[in-house]
Amino acid sequence: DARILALANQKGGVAKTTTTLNLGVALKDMGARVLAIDLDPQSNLSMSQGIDVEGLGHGMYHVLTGATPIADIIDVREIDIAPAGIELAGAELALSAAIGRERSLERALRPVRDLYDYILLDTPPSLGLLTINAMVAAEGVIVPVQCEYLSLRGLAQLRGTLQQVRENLNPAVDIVGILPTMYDGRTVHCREAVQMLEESFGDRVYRTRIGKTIRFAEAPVEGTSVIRYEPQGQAARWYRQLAREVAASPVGV
Amino acid sequence: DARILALANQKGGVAKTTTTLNLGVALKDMGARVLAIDLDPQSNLSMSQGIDVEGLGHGMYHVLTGATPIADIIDVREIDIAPAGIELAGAELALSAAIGRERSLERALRPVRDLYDYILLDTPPSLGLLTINAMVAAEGVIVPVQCEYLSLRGLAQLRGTLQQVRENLNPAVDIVGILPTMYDGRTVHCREAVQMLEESFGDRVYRTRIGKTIRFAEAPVEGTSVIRYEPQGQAARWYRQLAREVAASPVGV
Ligand SMILES: Nc1ncnc2c1ncn2[C@@H]1O[C@H](COP(=O)(O)OP(=O)(O)OP(=O)(O)O)[C@@H](O)[C@H]1O
Ligand SMILES: Nc1ncnc2c1ncn2[C@@H]1O[C@H](COP(=O)(O)OP(=O)(O)OP(=O)(O)O)[C@@H](O)[C@H]1O
Ligand SMILES: [Mg+2]
Ligand SMILES: [Mg+2]
Repeated sequence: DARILALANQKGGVAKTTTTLNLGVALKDMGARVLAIDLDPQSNLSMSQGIDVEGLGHGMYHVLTGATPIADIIDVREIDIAPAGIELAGAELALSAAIGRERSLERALRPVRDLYDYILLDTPPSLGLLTINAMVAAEGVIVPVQCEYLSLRGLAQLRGTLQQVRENLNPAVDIVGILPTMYDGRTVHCREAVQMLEESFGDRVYRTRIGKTIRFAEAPVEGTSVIRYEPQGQAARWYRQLAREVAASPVGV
Repeated sequence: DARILALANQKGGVAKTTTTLNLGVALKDMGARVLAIDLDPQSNLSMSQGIDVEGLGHGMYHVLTGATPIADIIDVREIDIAPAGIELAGAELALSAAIGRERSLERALRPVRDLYDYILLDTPPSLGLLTINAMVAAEGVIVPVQCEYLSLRGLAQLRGTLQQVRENLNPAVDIVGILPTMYDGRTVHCREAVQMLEESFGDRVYRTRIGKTIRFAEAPVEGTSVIRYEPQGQAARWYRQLAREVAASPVGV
C-alpha cells in the first residue's frame, strides 16, 4: 500500500510544488513507484511537467466530483501525474454542499493505492476544502517552510487545522517533516528561523536544507524536474538527500 | 474620494503583502492619507505591523459579515490598518450563501471612502470570494509578479477572473500596474520574464523593479515597514520610486 504524503503550507511561494515534483522524481530514481497529484487550481505541478492544462479533457476536478476515475487521467511523465485542469478552481464551490465533501480524494485514491509506493499531494496556498481533502487522504504532511518570519507565523494556523482534521476526519494524520527551503546560511535571519523551527518541531525538521538557486525557476520552463534539468547540480543533490531521509523515516512519527 | 487599489495575484509569495504595506507607507510619506485592509486569513499585513491577531476583538470577518462598521476596527500604525483576525478563514464559507456576497467589502468601505486618498487591499493567494470582493470594491488592480516562469503562467487566469468581474460586477476594474518583484538583473531568466511582461502589458509594467534583499524579511519581525526599518536603504528607495509612479499614473488606464 502506498504512503500518501501531502505537501501543505497555506503560506504562498514556499516550494510546495517544487518539492512535490523533485522529491517524487528522486524517490522514483531510488526505485519507488510514484504518483503525484495536482490539487492546486493554479496547475503549477502539471505545468512544471509540460502538461497542456488548457487542453486537458478531464482533470482532478472531474475526479473529485466523481465523474471520472483517477486512473483515466493519469499522465505518465518523469513520474505519474494526476493533473489539474482550469475547472479545478470551481471544485471548492462544487464540493461545499456535497455529503462527505472532505473525503472525495480519499475515495478517489482507493482504486490506485496499491499500484504505488508513494502518492504525493500538491496543495494550493490555503486551508480550504482542497487542502482539507489532502489532509484526510494522507497519513503524513510534509511542510516546506521558507526561512523567513512570515512563513513561521503561519505554522500555528496549519497545526490548528491539522488538529481539527485529526479530531473529526483522520485520526492518523500528522506533520511528518518540516523542510527548510530557500535556505541561505549566510543570513542571521535564516539561521535563526531554522533554530526556531528546531525548537518547535525537534527532529521532525529534516536535516536536508534546500538552498537557493535559479535552476528551480529554469527547470519548469523546460517542463522538467531540476533532477533531469541538471542531474549533477546542487539542486538535484538536495532533493536526492531529502528523498533518502523521507524513505528512511518511519510511517507516522 | 479615495483611489481603491487591490494588490492581487493568486500565485503565492510574490510580495502582495510587502507591497501593500510599503507602498502605503511611501504614499503616506508623500502626504497622502492611506488605509490598508488585510483580506488574507493568514493576517500577514496585520502581523507585519505588530498587531496581535490572536487577541483581536473584531476584525475584517466581522466587517464583511456586517456585524461591525469598518471604522470600529481601524488601528492606527505607520498607516491606518483594518486588520484580519483568525476568524477571517471562515469568511468565504459564511459569505458564500449571502445575497450580494461579492459586494460586502464595497458596502463596508462606503462610510470611509472620503476620509482617505488611497485604500490598499491586500488579498490572499487565491481567486476566491475574498479576492473577488477586493476586485469589486477597487477601481484598479496592481499585480506583483515574481520574475519567474510559474508566476507568469498565472496571469492568464487572473485576467480571466478580472474579465468576469468586469462583465458581472464592476465594469471599471482593470489592471493598472504590473510590478516586477524579487528582480535579479544578473539572471537571464529574470530579464526574459520582464521582457515577456512588457510584451503582454506594455506600459502598464512599472519602470520600478523591486530587487531582492533580506531587509524585507527582517522588517516584519520588528513590526515595521522597510521604509521605517532602513529609511536610507535600497528597499525603501524602490518603494518610494513606486509610490511616485502610482501617484503619477491616471486613475484607470
Ligand atoms: N530552493 C529554491 N530556490 C530558489 N527558488 C526556488 C526554490 N524552490 C522554489 N523556487 C522558485 O520559487 C517559486 C515558488 O516555488 P513553488 O511554486 O514551488 O512554491 P509553492 O509553495 O508551490 O507556491 P504556491 O503557494 O503559489 O503554490 C517558483 O518560481 C520556484 O521556481
Ligand atoms: N523584494 C523582495 N526581496 C526579497 N524578499 C522579499 C521581497 N519581497 C518580499 N519578500 C519576502 O518574501 C516573502 C513573501 O512576500 P509576501 O509575504 O509579501 O508575499 P505575498 O504575495 O503576500 O505572499 P502570500 O501569497 O502568502 O500572501 C516574505 O517572507 C517577504 O519578506
Ligand atoms: Mg504550488
Ligand atoms: Mg500576503
